Amino acid sequence: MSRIIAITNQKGGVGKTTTAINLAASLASLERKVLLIDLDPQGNATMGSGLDKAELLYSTCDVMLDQVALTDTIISGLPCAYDLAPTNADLTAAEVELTTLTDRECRLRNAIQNIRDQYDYILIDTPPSLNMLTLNALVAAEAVIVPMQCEYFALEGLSALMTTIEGVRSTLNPSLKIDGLLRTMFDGRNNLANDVSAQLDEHFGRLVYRAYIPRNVRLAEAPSYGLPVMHYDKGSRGARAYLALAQEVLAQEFHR
Amino acid sequence: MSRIIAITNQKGGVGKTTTAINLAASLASLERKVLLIDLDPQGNATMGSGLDKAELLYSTCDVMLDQVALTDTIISGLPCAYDLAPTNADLTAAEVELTTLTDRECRLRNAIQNIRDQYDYILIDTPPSLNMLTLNALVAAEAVIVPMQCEYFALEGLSALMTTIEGVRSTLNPSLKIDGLLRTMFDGRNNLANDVSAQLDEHFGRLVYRAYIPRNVRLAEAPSYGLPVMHYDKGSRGARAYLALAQEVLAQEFHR
Ligand SMILES: Nc1ncnc2c1ncn2[C@@H]1O[C@H](COP(=O)(O)OP(=O)(O)OP(=O)(O)O)[C@@H](O)[C@H]1O
Ligand SMILES: Nc1ncnc2c1ncn2[C@@H]1O[C@H](COP(=O)(O)OP(=O)(O)OP(=O)(O)O)[C@@H](O)[C@H]1O
Ligand SMILES: [Mg+2]
Ligand SMILES: [Mg+2]
Repeated sequence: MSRIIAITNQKGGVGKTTTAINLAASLASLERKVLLIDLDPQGNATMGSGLDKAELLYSTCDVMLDQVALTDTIISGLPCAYDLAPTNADLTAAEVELTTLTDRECRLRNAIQNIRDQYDYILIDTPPSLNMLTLNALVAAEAVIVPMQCEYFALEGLSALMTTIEGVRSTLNPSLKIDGLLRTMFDGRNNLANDVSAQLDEHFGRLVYRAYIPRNVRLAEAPSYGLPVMHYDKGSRGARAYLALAQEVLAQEFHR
Repeated sequence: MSRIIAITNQKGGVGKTTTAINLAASLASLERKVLLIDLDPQGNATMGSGLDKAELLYSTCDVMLDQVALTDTIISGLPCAYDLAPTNADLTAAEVELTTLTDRECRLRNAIQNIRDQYDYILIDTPPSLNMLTLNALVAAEAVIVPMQCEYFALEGLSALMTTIEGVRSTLNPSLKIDGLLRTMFDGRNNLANDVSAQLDEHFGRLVYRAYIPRNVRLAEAPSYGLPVMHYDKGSRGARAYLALAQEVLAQEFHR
């Protein structure tokens, strides 16, 4: 039975896509069957997985507008070793159109039903917004991973995110829970990062993953080669950190 | 006659808000009368300017839905020395509602008309998306500043942004032009940043500002005190870099 996890934070640039790509690759390397769904019109998870978003036959846009089944969009056999449901900027149009439809928040959840048995993990990369696309991911998911840059604006935005998650849990998706908060681009030499990290521990306790992702330029270089960092530079601090995260996510399978 | 400048890039976390706040403060310190309009539901420009977004009487949401005039939302006399039209998460609701209205792209432009003579510069901070709010900013503005982190995903997203700007110029706002691309969080020691920077120079030439903003932790610390960096640490590299940008923006007044 697969676990469906949304990777969400409306604050921009906190490492959502980097986490989606590298957690997917790390779980795949630990013998899990993984699908990554790109639900951000920027298509960064698509490009970062080695696929050209300009050449797609179908994308998650077509799925959200009920034109094709999710399985028709899935690409497998990529070097990154996980399956991918890619997307591109067409998805922006779907977002506007979705607001007019009746079951608009449940489109992705319905689309995933038919294929969920084929995977151990389904990860969903979301855009930097609390919009209809992110809402679809929160309704479809059973758990949320919140990448969290340890800086002021990201910390300040957490309460809005928590309120939104609580709102979805109390209406459309009672089984939704937070799997964890992940410290990203973490630089322990800097007071601000340590201060914010201490505040996270104080407010969220065990919900904060022990694993954290250090700032590591290899993570920023890898997507330009269309590869997860473990296939670009396996020994790098970034690759090792995401592997540690994957092991922590697996260990929680039985607890959360 | 005031210049209206949108600070826009749909890529998340590239320094839009940091540029909006610190360029506004730098221009104000050079004796210009400046208004900063926060058009991002995250309300980061509001909090970073020292105002509590939870305590607003009116916000830009009310302006977009035609409930109050822009002048009714403007707060002056803040320590940051520029005027602010603040916002909060209510603006998310306005975004959805706007899509149903007739003159939806021109709301902000119409709202600015009555007050533009009171300012030399009107800066607009936008959300990480090419949505109706960003569209309103591009229709209202005469120029766009594009903060640009020198990394792969930000570079890859530029063509979608340029296409959108061109689309607005050929339909709703023929006078819209790019004032410049601003390298942000720049770390010259890292090959990726230098590679991307070289590509910017090659493709965009003089459109890339000579001034660039180095990665400087003071810029990330200042917003937690509700201050632009020049009022938090005047001698920091971040404060000096934004002052240099302000001088370059002023020098372009007569050229672009
Ligand atoms: N730990 C890290 N160390 C160094 N660079 C990183 C790290 N994590 C992410 N990056 C880089 O930082 C930038 C932002 O990360 P990313 O695009 O994954 O964030 P995001 O939250 O998905 O952004 P958006 O809000 O636009 O979707 C990217 O250029 C990425 O390559
Ligand atoms: N030059 C810099 N040096 C160090 N930190 C910076 C710099 N510029 C911005 N930051 C920090 O990086 C983070 C992202 O910047 P900022 O929030 O301004 O980007 P943004 O493009 O407005 O993000 P969003 O897409 O969420 O609106 C913030 O925590 C900010 O404090
Ligand atoms: Mg992303
Ligand atoms: Mg911002």
